[in-house]
Amino acid sequence: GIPEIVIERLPRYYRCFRALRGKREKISSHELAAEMHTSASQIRLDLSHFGGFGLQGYGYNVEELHTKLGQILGVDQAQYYVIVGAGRLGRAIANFPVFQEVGFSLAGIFDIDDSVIGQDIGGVRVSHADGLARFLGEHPVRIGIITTPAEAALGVAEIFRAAGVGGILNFAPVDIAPTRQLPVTNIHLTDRLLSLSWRIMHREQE
Amino acid sequence: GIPEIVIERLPRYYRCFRALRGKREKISSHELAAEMHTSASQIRLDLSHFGGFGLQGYGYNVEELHTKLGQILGVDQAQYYVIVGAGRLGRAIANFPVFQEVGFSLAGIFDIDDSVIGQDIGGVRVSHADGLARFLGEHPVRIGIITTPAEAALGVAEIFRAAGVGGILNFAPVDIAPTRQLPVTNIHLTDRLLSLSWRIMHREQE
Ligand SMILES: NC(=O)c1ccc[n+]([C@@H]2O[C@H](COP(=O)([O-])OP(=O)(O)OC[C@H]3O[C@@H](n4cnc5c(N)ncnc54)[C@H](O)[C@@H]3O)[C@@H](O)[C@H]2O)c1
Ligand SMILES: NC(=O)c1ccc[n+]([C@@H]2O[C@H](COP(=O)([O-])OP(=O)(O)OC[C@H]3O[C@@H](n4cnc5c(N)ncnc54)[C@H](O)[C@@H]3O)[C@@H](O)[C@H]2O)c1
Repeated sequence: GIPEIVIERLPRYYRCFRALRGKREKISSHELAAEMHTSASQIRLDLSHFGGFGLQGYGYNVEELHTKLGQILGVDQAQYYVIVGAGRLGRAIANFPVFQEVGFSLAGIFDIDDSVIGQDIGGVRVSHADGLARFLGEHPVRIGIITTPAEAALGVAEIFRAAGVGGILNFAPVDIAPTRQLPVTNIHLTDRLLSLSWRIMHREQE
Repeated sequence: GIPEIVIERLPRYYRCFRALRGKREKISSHELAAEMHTSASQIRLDLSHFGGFGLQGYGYNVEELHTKLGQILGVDQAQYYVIVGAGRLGRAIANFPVFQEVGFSLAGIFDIDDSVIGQDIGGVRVSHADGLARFLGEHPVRIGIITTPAEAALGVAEIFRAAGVGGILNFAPVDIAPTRQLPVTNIHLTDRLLSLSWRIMHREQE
């Protein structure tokens, strides 16, 4: 299959072509490499995993690449996500405009704290988590986002699995194991802090 | 140099050995592979980039690996970070306990909104951003975290650069270019949503 690192890089290409729409008709792999601080050969190699994108000697067609990459990522049609845990992090994600720009709309936000139920966050009213399973049965939700404390996360993941959501994006500091039927991404921002620390340590030694 | 993907995986090994401390004295690469949903050969290959860790036939010594990896990541001594932008995301990060557990302490949190100045967030009082440059001159800060709106992010990054912080972790949706002297990690949670969407699309085709 396609190497893990290439799958994780694909969104960057999609965002780059999205940003170029309306600004230019085509772009060469060298020009794209300069935009993305990477190399032309890396771009050609990465994109070759996803089909033959016409370079035709004059470069990538911006509109064509944006459309094709959107289809490959599954965002050529509107996709929905829900957030469970309407605390600080949940609210920051619900209010983040870029999810909507790349094709993901917030369908619902859930919590168990009566003082937040009914509040409007990111244009959506907070519902009680008791109604999550029924909501998922009535609405096509592709991604469930978990922003609850660690002790609630596995229980919420089980509701998502039983309801057949497509995948889970988990922010709680507990690892939720993916299955063949249910892909899970566990976000560890601590790891970004630690790898940045490594770069700081090793920059000094260059 | 060491491949980018290996540097980004190193924190996971550190976290894993940290979690094993006190529970077991040693662990074989096969047992570790099972814990981390990866392969023994990947572990041996990754760790070989960072020096000879004694496998001595019986496995990795948990205490030794935790200490050595902590040194390699630069967290064997207390490290400090500051947060600029005390909004929803800034507060969620300031209150996240795992940063402290892996060796990073919050030294300061800054904003420009008078209604939040003086509030206590994560045990630290919010200061006005006008005092950021002076604060950085008086305190050793390894990492600056940016959780402001996009239009303020480049200005904040310039204050960090001029003050000589080690590196920047940027959450604002604008790319801050790293330099040889100043490593920068731009966090795009949208990319995690999109790569998860790819996995959902391609799971169905397996
Ligand atoms: N991945 C990272 O690097 C990172 C960074 C910051 C925070 N976090 C984590 O994200 C999570 C949220 O952090 P926060 O600062 O927003 O916390 P918070 O306390 O502000 O919000 C948590 C919310 O979850 C709700 N909740 C609790 N149990 C629930 C349940 N069973 N169903 C639905 N809602 C429930 C609470 O009522 C609360 O509103 C925490 O687990 C935190 O550790 C992770
Ligand atoms: N990377 C991601 O995937 C992701 C996810 C969610 C949010 N975000 C981004 O993170 C940022 C913060 O989001 P939020 O929901 O916390 O927003 P917010 O509006 O709740 O908080 C922003 C804070 O920054 C402060 N601020 C503005 N200008 C400043 C300056 N010059 N110096 C210091 N502080 C300043 C504001 O007063 C406010 O308190 C935004 O840029 C948002 O787009 C990114």
